[in-house]
Amino acid sequence: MARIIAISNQKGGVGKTTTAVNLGACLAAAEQRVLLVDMDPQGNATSGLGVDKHSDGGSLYDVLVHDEPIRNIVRQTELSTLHVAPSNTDLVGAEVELTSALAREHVLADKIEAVESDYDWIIIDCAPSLGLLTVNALTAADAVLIPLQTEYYALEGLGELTRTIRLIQRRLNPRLVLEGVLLTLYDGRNRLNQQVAADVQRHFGDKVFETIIPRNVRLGEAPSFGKPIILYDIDAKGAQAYMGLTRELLARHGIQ
Amino acid sequence: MARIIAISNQKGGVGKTTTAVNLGACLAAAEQRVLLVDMDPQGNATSGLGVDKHSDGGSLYDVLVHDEPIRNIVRQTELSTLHVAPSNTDLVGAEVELTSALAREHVLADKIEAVESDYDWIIIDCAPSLGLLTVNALTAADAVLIPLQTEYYALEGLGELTRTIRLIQRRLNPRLVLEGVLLTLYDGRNRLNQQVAADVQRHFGDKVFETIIPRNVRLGEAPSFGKPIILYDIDAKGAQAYMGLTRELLARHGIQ
Ligand SMILES: Nc1ncnc2c1ncn2[C@@H]1O[C@H](COP(=O)(O)OP(=O)(O)OP(=O)(O)O)[C@@H](O)[C@H]1O
Ligand SMILES: Nc1ncnc2c1ncn2[C@@H]1O[C@H](COP(=O)(O)OP(=O)(O)OP(=O)(O)O)[C@@H](O)[C@H]1O
Ligand SMILES: [Mg+2]
Ligand SMILES: [Mg+2]
Repeated sequence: MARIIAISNQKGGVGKTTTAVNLGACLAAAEQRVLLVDMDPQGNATSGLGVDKHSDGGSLYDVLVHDEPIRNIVRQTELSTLHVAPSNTDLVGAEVELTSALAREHVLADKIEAVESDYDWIIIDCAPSLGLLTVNALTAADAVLIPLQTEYYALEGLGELTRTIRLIQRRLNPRLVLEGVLLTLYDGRNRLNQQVAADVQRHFGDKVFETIIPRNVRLGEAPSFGKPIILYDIDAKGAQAYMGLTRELLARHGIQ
Repeated sequence: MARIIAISNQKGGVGKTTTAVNLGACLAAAEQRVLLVDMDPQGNATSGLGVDKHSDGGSLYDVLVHDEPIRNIVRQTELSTLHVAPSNTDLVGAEVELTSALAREHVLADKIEAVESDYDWIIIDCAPSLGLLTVNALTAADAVLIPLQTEYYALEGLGELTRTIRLIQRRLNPRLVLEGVLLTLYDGRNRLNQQVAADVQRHFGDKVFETIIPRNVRLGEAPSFGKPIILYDIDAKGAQAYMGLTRELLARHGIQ
């Protein structure tokens, strides 16, 4: 059965999509079968992998609101074992329409069950919010990976996020665990980044991934070509970092 | 009567709060009377100005859901003519509770009317979303200022944002105009930043502020001291940039 990981942090611009796309791609490069579920109406993970958000193949909106099976909307990417369940701004409507649905928090979990055996990993990219779409992602997930930019506002939001996760564990998804906190957009010369990183490591201990993702211009360039970093520039510091993260994640789960 | 400007972009981490806090502070330093309304449940604008999010004075949640007048929750800051209508995570509840309210998009506009004559400017910091809280902000506003990080994902979201603004102009707020697009987190040595900036300037013409906000570490440090940049380090590049933006905005509105 697939391990389902939600990439979540309500703080905006901390590297959720960059992590979902590049972790997914590195896992696929390591022969793992991966489904990337784009639960953000911005659809950045969809376009970051070169998939057309508005083509006729349907999107996650159809799955959540029109009961379409996920299998019907899944798209291929340049990596044969990396598939995407795409999104676009229609998904904004799903948040409103789900509000009155029966077991509204479990809709995504219900849909993912049908494809779980087809994949080794299912990565869910979340929007910068703790609304119903993200609650669906956290209810469907086995674990949550928290990308954290090492800055003050991002650190400030961490308490609220961990409170929400605990609430979801208690009421909606008892199996949900913290996969880890990933330090992102890190500049070692920046004193603030150093201080926040030290704070987080003190507070979360071994729950913080050893791999730290540095600020690397190539990571910002790759999405404009619709490619994950390993297909855009494998020698880039950003590519090396996400490959390191993937090795660390696989090792934690006993996979060579 | 106050000019009401919403600072909005559904893309996360593009400098909305940093712009709201520092533009507000620079306007106050220029003897303008300013109210900063924090319409983001993260409450970053609240803490960025050193206001306690959880003290007993009430928050925007009470205004939107319990019909409290804004005047009752307004807080002072270190700048005598800069006030804050604070927020905290209770505001997440307001988004759900407002869904079934009568004229749910006009609640904030209705509340702001009572204090408009007390201020020259009302700046509304928005969450990274186009949900009901942001729709309330855009319905209450005279103009929208769009901070735009010069990167691919941020550029991708611009179309959706302008579509939403046009929809709000047509159905909810005919007086809403674009105050301008502000390029933020700009690094002149970064080719991607240069390309995106050129794209935006070609597309939006004189709607793009001449002032460009550079990436400046001091802007990231200031919030951890609860101070706007002009009180933290007035000589920093970031302080000079926001002072330049303020001069440009005042000049556009014929104020010396
Ligand atoms: N390590 C990095 N180095 C340089 N640029 C990065 C890095 N990680 C992300 N970026 C860039 O920073 C911006 C924010 O990252 P990203 O969009 O992945 O964050 P996010 O948390 O998904 O944002 P949102 O909250 O809007 O969903 C993007 O333009 C991205 O290309
Ligand atoms: N010009 C700048 N130079 C350096 N750091 C900046 C600059 N502008 C913003 N920052 C920092 O970048 C991060 C993102 O900025 P900010 O939080 O203001 O964006 P936002 O759009 O309000 O985010 P959200 O979408 O979460 O509301 C913050 O840590 C902030 O301190
Ligand atoms: Mg994202
Ligand atoms: Mg903000």
